[in-house]
Formats: sequence, C-alpha cells, structure tokens
Amino acid sequence: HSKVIVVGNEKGGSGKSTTVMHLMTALLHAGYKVAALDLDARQATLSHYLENRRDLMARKGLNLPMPEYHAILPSDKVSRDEARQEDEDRVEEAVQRLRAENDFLVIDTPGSDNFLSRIGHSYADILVTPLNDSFVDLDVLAKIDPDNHNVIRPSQYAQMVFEQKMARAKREGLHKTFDWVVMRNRMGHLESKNQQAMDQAITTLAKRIGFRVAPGFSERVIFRELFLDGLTLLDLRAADTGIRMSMSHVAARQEVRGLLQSIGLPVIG
Amino acid sequence: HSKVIVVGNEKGGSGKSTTVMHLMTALLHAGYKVAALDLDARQATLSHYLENRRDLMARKGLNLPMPEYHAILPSDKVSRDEARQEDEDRVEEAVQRLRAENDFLVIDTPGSDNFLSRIGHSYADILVTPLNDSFVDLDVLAKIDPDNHNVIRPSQYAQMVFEQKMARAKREGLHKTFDWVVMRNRMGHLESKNQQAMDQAITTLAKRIGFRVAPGFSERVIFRELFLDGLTLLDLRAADTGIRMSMSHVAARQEVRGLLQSIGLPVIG
Ligand SMILES: Nc1ncnc2c1ncn2[C@@H]1O[C@H](COP(=O)(O)OP(=O)(O)OP(=O)(O)O)[C@@H](O)[C@H]1O
Ligand SMILES: Nc1ncnc2c1ncn2[C@@H]1O[C@H](COP(=O)(O)OP(=O)(O)OP(=O)(O)O)[C@@H](O)[C@H]1O
Ligand SMILES: [Mg+2]
Ligand SMILES: [Mg+2]
Repeated sequence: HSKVIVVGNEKGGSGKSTTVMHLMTALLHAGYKVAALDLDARQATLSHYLENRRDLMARKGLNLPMPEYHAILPSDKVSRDEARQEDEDRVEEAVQRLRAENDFLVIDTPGSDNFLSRIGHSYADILVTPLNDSFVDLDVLAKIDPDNHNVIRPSQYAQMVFEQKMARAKREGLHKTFDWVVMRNRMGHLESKNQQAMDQAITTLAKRIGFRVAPGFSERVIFRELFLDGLTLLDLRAADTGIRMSMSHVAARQEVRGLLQSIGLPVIG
Repeated sequence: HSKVIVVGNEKGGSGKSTTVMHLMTALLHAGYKVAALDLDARQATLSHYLENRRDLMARKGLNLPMPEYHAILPSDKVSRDEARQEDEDRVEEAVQRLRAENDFLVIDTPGSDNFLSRIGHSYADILVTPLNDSFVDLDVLAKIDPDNHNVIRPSQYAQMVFEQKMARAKREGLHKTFDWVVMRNRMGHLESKNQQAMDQAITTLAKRIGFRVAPGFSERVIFRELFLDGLTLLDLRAADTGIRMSMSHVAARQEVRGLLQSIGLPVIG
C-alpha cells in the first residue's frame, strides 16, 4: 500500500518545495516508484524543478530517475461552491490514481490557504511541516507568550491541520489519521539565544497541538544551488555534474537521511 | 503629498513582512507620520507584529511610535466578480484615507496571487521586492537559462507587476507609474558561486524587465528575534529592552539605512 507524504505550511518560504525535491529524489535513488503532485501550480517551483531536470537529461544525455508527475491549478469556476467541488474532485481523482501506481506520492502545497491545499492535506499519511528558525514562522502555528515562550493558543495553520484530520477520519474511518512531523529548516550554524528560545517553544507546542519534531536542515547553499539543473545533492553520485562533494554536501546528505529516518521512510544508501 | 510604498513578491518567505516592519519603524523614528496596511490579513504577520508592539508598550509602560493601522481580508462574496469588486472598493477607500492623513503608507502583501494583492500593487509609488539569494526565488521573476544565466522570459510575478503598472497609468494618467526596486535578502556572509551567479542574473534581469537593484539585508538573527515584542533594531535606542547592541546590530542598521537611501527615502539618524 502506497504512502502519501504532504509537505505543507501556510507560512511562505518555510522550505516546502525544497523538502519535496529532496524527499522525492532520495526515495527515487532508493529504488522506489514515486509520484509528485504540485498543488502550487501557479508558482510552480516543483513543476519547474522537474522541467529543469528533464531539460538537463536531454541536454547532457543523462538518465536520472524521474517521478510520475501531475499538477492541479485552482478551479476557475465563478461560483465559490462550484470551484470548491471541482478542486475536491480533481484532487481525489489524482490522488487515487497516483497512489495506485506508485510506492510514494509526494504532494507540494502553496504557502497560503486555499481549497486545493486543504483537500491535499486531508489525504496525508505523513504531513511534513518545514519551519524557518524564527518566531515569525512559528506565529502561524501558535501565538507565543513573549516573556515565557508558553503557548497562548494554536493559530490558523494548526487549526486547519486539525480540521483536515477530522475530514480524513470522517471520510475513511476514525482509525485513519496522519502523522504530523515539524522540521526546522535553514538553521543557523551558530547557536543563538533565538535558537534556544525556538527549541523551547517548539517542544512545548509539539505536546500541545500534537506533532513530532524531526531533525531539520541547516542553511546550506547546496540545498538551493542545483535548482536550475533540476538536481539535488542526492543526484550528485549518479550524474557527472562536475560538482565536487564538499564537507557541507556530506553534512547535508546526513540531514536528509535524518529526516527520512525520523518519518519512518527507507534510508538512502 | 504622501508616498505609498508597497512591499510585494508572489514568492513566499522572501522577506516582505520583515522589510515592511523595518521600513515602517525607520520612518517613524525619523519623525514621519506613517500608516500600515496589511493585505495579508489571514497570515497577519504585520498585524500580529503591531499587536505585539502594543502589548509590549502596555506591559512595560513604554512609549514607542506607532503607525495608523488597517487590515483587509479577502472578500467572502460567493461570486468571483462580486468579490473582486468588493476587494477593489475596500482597497481604494483605505488607500485614499490613509494617504490623506500620513506622510507614508506602507503596504504588506501576501506571498501568493490574489485580487487584493494585485490592486494593492496598482497604488504603489515605490514597489520594493525582497528576494532570497536563490534561483528558486528568482524563478517567479523570470525563467533563467541554466548554462549562461541569461533571461529566457519574464515569469508570472513580473507579468503581474507590468499589468498593475498599466492599470495605474489607465487610472491616473500615463505619467503616473511606480519605481520598482528589488532587494536581495538573507544574503550569506560567505561569497559563493551561487551568489555570483545570482548577481549576474539579477543585473541582466533588471535591464530586461525594468527594475533597480537596492542594497539588501544579510542573514542576521537581529532581523527576526524581536518579533514577539513588536520591535525592530531601529527601536533599540528608544526602548530600554536590555538588549546589547552588537556588531551585527550596527551592520544591520547600516543595511536598513542603505535600503532607505536607495529608494529615495529620508535616512535614519
Ligand atoms: N536548508 C536550506 N538552505 C538554504 N536555502 C534554503 C534551504 N531551504 C530552502 N532554501 C531556500 O529558501 C527559499 C524558500 O524555500 P522554498 O521555496 O522551498 O520554500 P516554500 O515553503 O516552498 O515557499 P513557498 O511558500 O513560496 O511555496 C528558497 O529560496 C530556497 O532555495
Ligand atoms: N534578513 C533576514 N535575516 C534573518 N531572517 C530573516 C531575514 N529576513 C527575513 N527573515 C526570516 O525569514 C522568514 C521569512 O520572512 P518574512 O516572513 O518577512 O517573509 P514574507 O515574504 O513576508 O513571507 P510570506 O510570503 O509568508 O508573507 C521569517 O522567518 C523571517 O523571520
Ligand atoms: Mg513552494
Ligand atoms: Mg509576510
């Protein structure tokens, strides 16, 4: 039975598309059949990444593992209710089809709130939420007390996740829910007071709103510099890209492996 | 005559709200009357920042300069055309009122595409677009050739900006357009090949799609660590926050001053 991994966070720029690209290529290199669904198809970071990957393969005669791919734009029906219904039908059709034919389906979602994203969340077996190491990012998960960093109340994204868990249970039975994992992203290399304060707040929040904390990614250029070629560091062994493996590449690979392990996915070689 | 500064970029997490907070507090400390308009009112980073600022003032008995503030949520009318009309009317009313009573109106927009954001862009005198130092971020401005980093074609956000310039000229006469400034944000402290490639691509793009490049902000914890108190580094002199001014604070202040100068705004003391 295939697994659906949704990468979501209403906060923009937290690292959703970057995380999708790295999870996807790691699973492909581990020999699994993977499908990719882009629910942020106007911005299309994931769609363009896969286009860049196909172009590179054509230009350089390389043979890289590719996922089955599909993208869904928001419905353009004039009535909000009809648009919602069309979004729901399209997501359901795509998820059912892509799950049936692959071991994993990885779904990228937009850094904002819309029907497509909500419906996509309701199909998750695993929800991965990347988060910048900042109280600005944490603000969409919960309101935090400035003096003692306690949780005052969950925010709009945590509420949305809770609603989609309920929608999932209603659709497929109470036993069916998803595993919610939060990962810190773009972590600074120097320990700071801000990082410690974030540590404390996230640990408190995890218990309060019910998610697990996964080891995250540090701020490393290698996580972003291969986008134009449609590659990630997981591809570097397979493709003769002429890029030298540095200490940061090795550390970044460890971080990807750490994330995979903590969300119960097969680990890269 | 007041100036409207819109901070926009469809790419999530590029630093829009952070830039708004710093521009706004710099102008307030320079003694100007400033209004803030939040067109991203579901995520509400700017609205929560100002709430946090008010709470701090109440808690600590501080007196900090505050902007006049207004937020607009997207219309909830069921028909798309009626919703668009309501969005347009609400933005027009707020902009006309806030401009009349203040020296500057600073507008925060969401990291996605919607009517409110488009209409907000059409009222800009100055449009500031923050950008992470990454080809992932650049992708929403233009498609870039992976081999020579030339511009293949403008992307959806550049096209939206062009459309709003036309809407502005139609509404207020051809002589009325806005100054488009792109600033790099979260720049790494080590020069990398990626940074140089970004330099080249942005310089080419500036000529091709018509924007100026402003000096940007480096990756510094001080740009994000005061969010829960509703402060920025510009407030540190005025408020007895017990935070020591470090070398990074001094450098960050220079960066904010550099941005103000390059967009023709009064420089902070
Ligand atoms: N660990 C990392 N190290 C360095 N740069 C990173 C890292 N993670 C993400 N980035 C960069 O940060 C920016 C935001 O990442 P990304 O676009 O993946 O986030 P997102 O959540 O998908 O954004 P959106 O909300 O717009 O969809 C991009 O410029 C990306 O290249
Ligand atoms: N120069 C900087 N140094 C350090 N951190 C920064 C800097 N600029 C922004 N950040 C952090 O990066 C993240 C994104 O910034 P911000 O929320 O201001 O972007 P945005 O464009 O408003 O995002 P959205 O698209 O969600 O509205 C936040 O966690 C913020 O604290
Ligand atoms: Mg994305
Ligand atoms: Mg914002």
